[in-house]
Amino acid sequence: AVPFARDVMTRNVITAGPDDSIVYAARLFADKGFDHLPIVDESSKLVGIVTSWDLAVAIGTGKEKLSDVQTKKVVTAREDEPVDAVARRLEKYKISGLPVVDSKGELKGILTSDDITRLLGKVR
Amino acid sequence: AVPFARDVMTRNVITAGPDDSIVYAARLFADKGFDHLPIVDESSKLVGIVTSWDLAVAIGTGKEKLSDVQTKKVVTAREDEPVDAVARRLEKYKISGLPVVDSKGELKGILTSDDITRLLGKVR
Ligand SMILES: C[S@@+](CC[C@H](N)C(=O)[O-])C[C@H]1O[C@@H](n2cnc3c(N)ncnc32)[C@H](O)[C@@H]1O
Ligand SMILES: C[S@@+](CC[C@H](N)C(=O)[O-])C[C@H]1O[C@@H](n2cnc3c(N)ncnc32)[C@H](O)[C@@H]1O
Repeated sequence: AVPFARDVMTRNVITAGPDDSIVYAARLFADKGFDHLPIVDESSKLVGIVTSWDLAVAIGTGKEKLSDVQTKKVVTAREDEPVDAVARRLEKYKISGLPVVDSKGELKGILTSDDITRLLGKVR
Repeated sequence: AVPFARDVMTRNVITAGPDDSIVYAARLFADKGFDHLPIVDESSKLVGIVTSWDLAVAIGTGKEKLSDVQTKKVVTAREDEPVDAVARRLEKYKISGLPVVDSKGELKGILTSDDITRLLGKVR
């Protein structure tokens, strides 16, 4: 029985705003040890995503805000999708994680390749 | 039948040296779109690893060389290990990828959570 996205995702997602600085995000990544930071506006609507890769490639470019580096067309999954379908979506877009949303588009969790790795580790 | 590390890894690993700059590595990550950069010395011996996370958290710290940010105790796998064992090792150390080495410790490939995700996507 293949688990659903809601069974594998991490809830309590840490987010940031588009006007936050790249340095602020770097401190967050350092403190929390994660790689994926969804970007939300003042009404908590998902407007972008920033990963450690986005921050890494910003080095030496003079960029300052998350709005300068974020990806705005966010690939997401629904809570009730089977995790193998999520895996194919990650591979299709060559990304390592995606926000999980409910039927209203509200942010419910985050699911990454590291979560999928944990699943495979349980196989025997 | 669970695949072995050698069946899932990417060969032709791109590496850098400890004296290379963080800015040089940032350009490599941007051009190649990867997250894991093994660090080797002049005799091609594996001496460290740098990921996009290491570069991201270096932002605003004034660090300049890869030797300033690399992790020196590198977690690796052998080519003939089953991939579920590799998955448990990634989870144990909370890392997203590891270099794959042969019995002499020579670098043969790199295996990441994204490769494991690709496997799960094939399950149905
Ligand atoms: C092509 S990926 C490769 C590097 C890395 N594995 C990653 O996912 O960031 C890099 C780009 O994908 C974007 N990205 C990551 N997750 C995303 C998602 N769920 N939706 C849209 N773009 C995403 C990042 O913002 C970054 O610009
Ligand atoms: C705890 S992980 C979490 C962030 C991210 N998923 C990653 O793997 O970089 C971050 C640290 O793990 C280190 N790391 C990543 N892969 C490693 C490996 N194969 N062996 C040793 N350290 C590794 C990185 O150098 C970085 O300092």
